[in-house]
Amino acid sequence: LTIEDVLNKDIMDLIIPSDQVAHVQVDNPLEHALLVLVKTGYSAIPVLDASYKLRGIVSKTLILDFILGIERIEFEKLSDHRVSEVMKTSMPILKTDDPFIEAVKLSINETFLCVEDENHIFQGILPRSALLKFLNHYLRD
Amino acid sequence: LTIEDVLNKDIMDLIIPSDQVAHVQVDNPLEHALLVLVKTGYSAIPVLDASYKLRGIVSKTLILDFILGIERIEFEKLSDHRVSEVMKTSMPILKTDDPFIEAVKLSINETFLCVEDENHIFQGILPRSALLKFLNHYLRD
Ligand SMILES: Nc1ncnc2c1ncn2[C@@H]1O[C@@H]2COP(=O)(O)O[C@H]3[C@@H](O)[C@H](n4cnc5c(N)ncnc54)O[C@@H]3COP(=O)(O)O[C@H]2[C@H]1O
Ligand SMILES: Nc1ncnc2c1ncn2[C@@H]1O[C@@H]2COP(=O)(O)O[C@H]3[C@@H](O)[C@H](n4cnc5c(N)ncnc54)O[C@@H]3COP(=O)(O)O[C@H]2[C@H]1O
Repeated sequence: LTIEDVLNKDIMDLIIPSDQVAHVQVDNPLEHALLVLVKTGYSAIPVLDASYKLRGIVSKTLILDFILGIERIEFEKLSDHRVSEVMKTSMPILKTDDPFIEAVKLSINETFLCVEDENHIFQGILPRSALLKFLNHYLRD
Repeated sequence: LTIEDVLNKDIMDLIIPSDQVAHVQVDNPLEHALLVLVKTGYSAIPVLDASYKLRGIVSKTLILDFILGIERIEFEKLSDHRVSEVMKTSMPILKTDDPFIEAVKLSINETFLCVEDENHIFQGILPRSALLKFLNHYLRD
């Protein structure tokens, strides 16, 4: 692998395709989202709407923060509130033809990046591990 | 930055030093560990013993997994159990003089790496963001 091979790498070769990405819907109760997060073991997952468009990211941290009261963690709040009330909506989004260097730059502050096509249909995610695996391959040679 | 600069990078230039790393003690109750994780916002943090030696890593995922019952999340278990009962002890550990490429390889499967000196005293952590920031700097030039 040369430095040109790295800079010209197609990010679509590295992504986890949408059918393998655990996700929840915008209007799901928080209880459902926390169970999906706990059962999959993931810290954070994408939130999609009914037309498979990306709407945000929900995480164990955001849910636990929301239900952390002054004295204790108020678990009864989980069934009364929805994903849309806690999800983060300000995340960077990659387009399918974005350059590899853009993915590296955005991954400095995100554990994974969501990828959309030109019609804003969710294509999958690019986790930091995929970038690190490819960069390690380059450095090793 | 040349490829030699990257391969010869001292990992100690990139670590978060131990006094800035949120951590808990082996014998802390789980309730305390979950509150530290929620208040700092971190997904996972190191577990140290009284002599500042690394003993494991505890995470929101490991704690939530432990208290997930068949019907519901059993929060009352938090005060009856300790960090040592859920922490992961099989994590890779970097030495202060390990090469940069070793840190990249181990970061493929770990969100951060703990760093120890030759006397096994905890020195700090090397998060994936630090590696990605440095690699981005190299690729950009
Ligand atoms: N079931 C599993 N099998 C093997 N390794 C596992 C694993 N769960 C977690 N890991 C390891 O732990 C890292 C952090 O996972 P985390 O859930 O905090 O953070 C994850 C999670 O929030 C999200 N993610 C990864 N794969 C996902 C998927 N299939 N569906 C939804 N979200 C996913 O992307 C973040 C970064 O993932 P990345 O691969 O860079 O980094 C992962 C991976 O190296
Ligand atoms: N308070 C904050 N301010 C700014 N950005 C924040 C942040 N909390 C989280 N992030 C961002 O989110 C990423 C994932 O954080 P997470 O808590 O899952 O995973 C973190 C956490 O488990 C641990 N970590 C990072 N800094 C720590 C510290 N000072 N003490 C203890 N653990 C730390 O290392 C993992 C990887 O950290 P990394 O920097 O690569 O990646 C961080 C960073 O990019």
